[in-house]
Amino acid sequence: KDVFDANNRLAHRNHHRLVDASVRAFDLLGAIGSGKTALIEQMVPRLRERGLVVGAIAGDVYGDDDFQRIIATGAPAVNANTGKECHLDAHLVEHALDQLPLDAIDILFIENVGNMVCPTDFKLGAEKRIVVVSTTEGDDVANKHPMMFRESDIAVINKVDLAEYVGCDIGRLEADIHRYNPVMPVFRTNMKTGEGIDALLDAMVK
Amino acid sequence: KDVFDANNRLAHRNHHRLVDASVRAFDLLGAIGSGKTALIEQMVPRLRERGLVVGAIAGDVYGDDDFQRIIATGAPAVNANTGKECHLDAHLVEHALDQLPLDAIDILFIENVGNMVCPTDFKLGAEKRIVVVSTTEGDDVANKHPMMFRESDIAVINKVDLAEYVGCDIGRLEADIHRYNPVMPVFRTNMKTGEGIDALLDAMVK
Ligand SMILES: Nc1nc2c(ncn2[C@@H]2O[C@H](COP(=O)(O)OP(=O)(O)OP(=O)(O)O)[C@@H](O)[C@H]2O)c(=O)[nH]1
Ligand SMILES: Nc1nc2c(ncn2[C@@H]2O[C@H](COP(=O)(O)OP(=O)(O)OP(=O)(O)O)[C@@H](O)[C@H]2O)c(=O)[nH]1
Ligand SMILES: [Mg+2]
Ligand SMILES: [Mg+2]
Repeated sequence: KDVFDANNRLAHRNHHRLVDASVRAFDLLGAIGSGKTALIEQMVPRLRERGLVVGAIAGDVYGDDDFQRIIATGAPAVNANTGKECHLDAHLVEHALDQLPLDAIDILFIENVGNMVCPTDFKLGAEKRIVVVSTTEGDDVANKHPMMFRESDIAVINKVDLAEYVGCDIGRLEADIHRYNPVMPVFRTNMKTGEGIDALLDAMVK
Repeated sequence: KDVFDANNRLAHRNHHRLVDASVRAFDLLGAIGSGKTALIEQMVPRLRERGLVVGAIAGDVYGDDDFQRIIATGAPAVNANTGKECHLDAHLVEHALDQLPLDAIDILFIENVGNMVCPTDFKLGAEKRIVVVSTTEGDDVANKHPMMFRESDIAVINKVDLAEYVGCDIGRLEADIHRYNPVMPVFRTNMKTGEGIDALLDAMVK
């Protein structure tokens, strides 16, 4: 469809712009409230310790809740509201890139709208896609969303501390993810405490 | 847009068909894993106690996880996969209605795809829309999704038992809902134990 082609062309342009500026960008996707912003909050200080500068684009249908949390970490960020659209697109990202100090940034997190369906078809130009689900969505969340896992590179199962309270079998979640994407690395985390974050970070920045 | 008009026409037709068959239908919307299916699981036995027959349409992008849970309660149900669409539409519902014993059913639950954006504009023909969010999505979930609350009739804040573990301020959630929809009744529930369900049921069936 024309919409997808136009988006993909812009995504390619974003991709080249980021590479030219030596910015490694990660598209953060996942269910509503799964822990995408918490991931950024945990990553910023750890990446700083490694001498890396982190920037972010906070995407949401409405409001600036995530933007406020991200700038509180000291990381440069841009708020990107999609209005009625259930996903960020390459055009919104292009405008956001215009407002970021790309020459100073090493790692860019692009936090997509919380949604397990819409963002799949809309590439943004990032190097990798990280999909974040959490145990409290139920252990059928991977089975229900084949495309999201097939079209992403790294999976995070977050809120491991709450699995028991909702009866979530993390093993089943992981098995379903691998049914859809056999080579996809899966990380189990607690984004409140930072448990599991270092392994994920190593996988991202290597 | 044409797509919306065509959908609305079908939704009207569904609506009349349900009214003629004396079926009261409820569109269950909400975030992924917020507790929509658990709501149906809790409602079926309680409505039965009141002599009412419950049916359901289980909508999901892929799979029949919810359908299996619902038929396990003994309620007649139909599975409706949307494929790539992030929301049920009136056409899928029309086909599902063809497969249900409408003359025998008193209450019909139409469980939409877990998504806080897409289903808003696609009416299905139900009498009321119930939006279910849960504390584990974070207490900014209402603020981030104005349209979903403006376009629904009843709100449920579920998983009250887990609010403390994610630092969710339920009061803030409720205040945000009322900012968008001042007269919207809000019910606090634990769909695992059934806490809060009776008040919601009374509001629905009166
Ligand atoms: N107990 C626990 N709570 C967590 C964990 N990760 C995140 N939370 C909490 O879960 C809620 C949602 O986290 P967010 O970081 O806002 O999730 P998000 O994916 O950015 O949400 P959206 O952008 O709105 O889709 C917040 O209240 C967090 O404090 C975790 O691993 N354990
Ligand atoms: N502790 C706790 N767990 C709950 C509660 N409500 C639901 N759960 C659990 O949360 C998970 C998701 O519940 P579901 O009923 O599948 O939610 P859903 O909205 O139907 O999910 P989707 O249809 O996939 O969007 C399941 O593991 C439930 O057992 C609650 O009030 N408290
Ligand atoms: Mg966020
Ligand atoms: Mg369900």
